[in-house]
Amino acid sequence: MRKVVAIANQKGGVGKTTTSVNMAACLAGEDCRVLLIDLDPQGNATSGLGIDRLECEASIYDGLVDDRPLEELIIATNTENLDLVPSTTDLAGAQIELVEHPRREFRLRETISRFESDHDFIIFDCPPSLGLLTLNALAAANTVLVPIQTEYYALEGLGHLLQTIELIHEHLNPALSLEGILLTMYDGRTNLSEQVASEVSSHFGELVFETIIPRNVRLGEAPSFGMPITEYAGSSRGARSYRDFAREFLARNGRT
Amino acid sequence: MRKVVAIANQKGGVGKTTTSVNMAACLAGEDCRVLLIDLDPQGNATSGLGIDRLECEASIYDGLVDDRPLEELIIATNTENLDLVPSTTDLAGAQIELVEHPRREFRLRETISRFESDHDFIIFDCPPSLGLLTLNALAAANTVLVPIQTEYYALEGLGHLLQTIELIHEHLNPALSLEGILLTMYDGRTNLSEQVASEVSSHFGELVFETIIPRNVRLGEAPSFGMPITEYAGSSRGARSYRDFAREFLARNGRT
Ligand SMILES: Nc1ncnc2c1ncn2[C@@H]1O[C@H](COP(=O)(O)OP(=O)(O)OP(=O)(O)O)[C@@H](O)[C@H]1O
Ligand SMILES: Nc1ncnc2c1ncn2[C@@H]1O[C@H](COP(=O)(O)OP(=O)(O)OP(=O)(O)O)[C@@H](O)[C@H]1O
Ligand SMILES: [Mg+2]
Ligand SMILES: [Mg+2]
Repeated sequence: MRKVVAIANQKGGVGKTTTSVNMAACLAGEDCRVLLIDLDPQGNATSGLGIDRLECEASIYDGLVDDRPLEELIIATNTENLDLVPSTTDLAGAQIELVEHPRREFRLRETISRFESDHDFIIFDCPPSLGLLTLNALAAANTVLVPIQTEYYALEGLGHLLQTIELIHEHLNPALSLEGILLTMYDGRTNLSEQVASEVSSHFGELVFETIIPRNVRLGEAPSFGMPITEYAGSSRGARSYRDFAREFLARNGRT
Repeated sequence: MRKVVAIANQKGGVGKTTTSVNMAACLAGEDCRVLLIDLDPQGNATSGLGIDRLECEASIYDGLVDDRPLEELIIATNTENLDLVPSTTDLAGAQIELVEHPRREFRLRETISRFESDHDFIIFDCPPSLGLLTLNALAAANTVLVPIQTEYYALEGLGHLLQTIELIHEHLNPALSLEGILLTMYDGRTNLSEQVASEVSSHFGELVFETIIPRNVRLGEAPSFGMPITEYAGSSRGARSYRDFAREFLARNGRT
């Protein structure tokens, strides 16, 4: 049974792309077939997997605006079992171009529902806003994974995001539920990280993944080589934590 | 002569709000009269200055959508010489509500042009996108300050942002120029920071401020107390670097 997970948080720089790329790579390493769809006009997930956006002949823009089937947009990556639908700069215009469309929030859902494949997981990397691209992702997803860095401003936005997810559940996608909250960029040397982490855990209990992603410079270096952490620095703390996270995610989904 | 500076970068989490709040506070400390306008629906600059969004009777939303004069929206902060126009959650709706308006990109510019005051500087904190709120800021500003964290993904988006600023200069605001590029969250212990910093400096030369903001946990702690760094930890590396930056900014603008 294919599962569709949106990785979303309107707060910027919390680790959405880093989580999308490395979760996808770690699931692929566990013999799952994974498709990553880059919904961010910045295209960080695309370059994080070593794909040159300028050489892409098509992107998710063509699926959302021109109704091209997803099969035509998929490209292979250097990681076995991991496919990608890239983002290109024309995606920045999709927001304005889709506003007039009657079913503007459901374009991605319609694209996905027509798509037959043997992927076990489809993952959406979302931009840092609650605009039309993220709404499309939330309307098309089964669950939402919320990365949150252990910083004060990130904590502040969490309540607003969970309210939005609830609204989407009521009006656009009754099947949508919360996959969970993943704490990222945790720096055990600072009180700030500990305080935010314990605040999130006390408020959201079971919803918070036990695995916490530490701040690890290898995770910041890997994208400059166009590789997921498992290929760039497979024995680093960053790689180990994302592998632990992928296994916890699979266990929670009854797929070990 | 009043100067209007937009602090913008579509990449998330690069230090836009941290720079807006602390630059505004440091300029106020140098006896400049400063007005900070929070254009981000997340409202981080508002809470970073200790203002409770739920208690605000009006926000920049009322200026953009309902044409209320700016004088009615300004509130005092706990920092002398620093005023704020807060953001509230209704700002998230402004993007969709303004789309139909014929002069949708110029709403903020019209609000500012009708506003008489003795402020030396007006600073805009922008959200992490190039949507209508940021376009309004770029259409209304004299210059744009671009904070960029010394990380790979932040470097990637810089070219696209500078192209957008050039387009705004040509089509919406011929008076717009680049104030400069500010390197933030610099961690001298990592090669990554050094590599990105030297890459930005070699590409953009004089446009890059000499002052570099280091990664300093005090900057992350200050917003949880609703204070700028100068009041929360006045002798920290974070406070010293933003004071140095404010002085360099004033010197570059011939106001020492
Ligand atoms: N655990 C980590 N340790 C160290 N650096 C990290 C970690 N996670 C992410 N980073 C770095 O922090 C920055 C922000 O992360 P990332 O770009 O993944 O966040 P994002 O939420 O996708 O940002 P945006 O809101 O712009 O989409 C990046 O430069 C990334 O390389
Ligand atoms: N120099 C610094 N040292 C340590 N932490 C910092 C520094 N600058 C910013 N931070 C922290 O990093 C996080 C991101 O910074 P900030 O929120 O200012 O970025 P932003 O660009 O405004 O994000 P957004 O794109 O969501 O608006 C915040 O939690 C902030 O407290
Ligand atoms: Mg991202
Ligand atoms: Mg901000």
